[in-house]
Amino acid sequence: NIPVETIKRTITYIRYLEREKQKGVKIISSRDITSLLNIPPAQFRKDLSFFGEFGKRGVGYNVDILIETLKQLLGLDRKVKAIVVGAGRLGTALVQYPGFLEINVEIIGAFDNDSKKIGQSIKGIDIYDIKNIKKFIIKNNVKIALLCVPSDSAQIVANILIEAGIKSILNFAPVVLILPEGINIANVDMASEIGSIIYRMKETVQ
Amino acid sequence: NIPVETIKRTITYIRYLEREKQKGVKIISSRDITSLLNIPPAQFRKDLSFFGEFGKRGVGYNVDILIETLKQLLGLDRKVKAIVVGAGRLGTALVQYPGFLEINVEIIGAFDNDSKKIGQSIKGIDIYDIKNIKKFIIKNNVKIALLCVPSDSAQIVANILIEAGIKSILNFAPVVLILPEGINIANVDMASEIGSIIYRMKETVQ
Ligand SMILES: NC(=O)c1ccc[n+]([C@@H]2O[C@H](COP(=O)([O-])OP(=O)(O)OC[C@H]3O[C@@H](n4cnc5c(N)ncnc54)[C@H](O)[C@@H]3O)[C@@H](O)[C@H]2O)c1
Ligand SMILES: NC(=O)c1ccc[n+]([C@@H]2O[C@H](COP(=O)([O-])OP(=O)(O)OC[C@H]3O[C@@H](n4cnc5c(N)ncnc54)[C@H](O)[C@@H]3O)[C@@H](O)[C@H]2O)c1
Repeated sequence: NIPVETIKRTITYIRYLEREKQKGVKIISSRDITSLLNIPPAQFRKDLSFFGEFGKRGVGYNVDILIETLKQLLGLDRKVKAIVVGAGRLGTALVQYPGFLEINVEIIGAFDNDSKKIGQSIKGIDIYDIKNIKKFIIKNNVKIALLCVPSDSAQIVANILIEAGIKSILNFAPVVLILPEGINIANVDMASEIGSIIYRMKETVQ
Repeated sequence: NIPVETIKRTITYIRYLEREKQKGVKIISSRDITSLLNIPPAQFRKDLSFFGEFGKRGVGYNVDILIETLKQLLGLDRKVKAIVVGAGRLGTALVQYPGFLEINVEIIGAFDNDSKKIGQSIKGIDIYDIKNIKKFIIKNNVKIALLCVPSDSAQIVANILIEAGIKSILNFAPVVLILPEGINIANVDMASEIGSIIYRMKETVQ
């Protein structure tokens, strides 16, 4: 299988290639890509090798073909439906973020348990009552949930999502979720990102 | 030096230990910690070994001492000042996030170039004109910037921050920033987090 770090870098490659495509670039060399993305050329070739043989040495890569093939191999060529659970500060920002559509992830609804929020809408995306989440997930074949509820309700809500058939969770609450086998989880922990910077800052000062 | 993954896990340990401390727990075993955090005990002991000798086998760890020592070793025992640059959807959510104070990071101001936003305030944090950012960074000894501007202005704004004396950037714009040596950077790329989930989802279905 392909390492997670390679997957993440490949998404950066796709995003970069799409920007070049918009500028009308048809063929691109690995030197162009790696110098702009500040990645060693050997790393780029190694990452691509997980996906098969591309481009000819000396000729470069066809931008359209490379984008299409990488998207297909990563499963980003088909639209995936997602929901945001917890329509608070972070959830409200995420619902409006155009960056998810770039990888074919469409946020089609938000859920909350606060009666003041239920029935509102954020830029056209309705906020529903979490009581009706199971019906919504099944009816709309939702695969991914972005979990933006407070830490103390994250595990309970995660259990509701799994029971409703969600297969993948992007968790923003700074807690470790205990999930059954087969559920894909990715955690975004901003405090620990900052913590790792602070440690490096401390080390450089010493 | 200590690997980044160990740093991030250690912040999870500190956060968990602080919750236990609030419940009045004085002594804790590595088995308690690892079962709740879903981490193999050997991983926990290996991570701690980077920081020195703790606790006695069979007796467990003193919660207060462990928290204090780990925070000190990571440099999280002293308050660090931070700013948010780009007071848009994401920046507005981050300014209000209490999770940064947990690791002694205090957001003391937000910056923007939109005249409609400058002069406003978000829950008591003022939005300043980015033109005045250098004076503010120097006067308040700001060390960290959370970069929440659109992709096409991220590099320009990062250059301004470095020139103003910022040593560390938490970058939310989905671009690769080219920075001089000695600048600590951490990137939060939510689209690539979701992309890695989608790939795993695709693999499990096959
Ligand atoms: N605000 C940020 O910038 C930020 C940054 C990093 C992480 N986080 C994390 O993201 C999560 C959300 O943070 P926030 O700042 O948006 O908080 P918030 O309080 O603004 O929003 C939380 C929302 O979840 C809803 N909610 C609570 N319990 C629920 C339940 N059982 N079912 C459905 N909805 C429920 C609340 O009604 C509220 O609308 C937290 O875990 C926080 O630690 C936030
Ligand atoms: N909204 C989200 O949930 C989300 C999620 C992931 C990543 N991001 C990324 O975070 C960044 C911000 O996203 P957003 O949704 O908050 O966008 P936004 O458009 O709501 O906010 C951007 C803010 O930056 C300001 N700005 C633009 N150029 C500037 C400059 N040169 N100097 C100072 N301020 C400037 C704008 O005036 C605006 O207030 C983007 O790069 C986006 O890709 C956003």
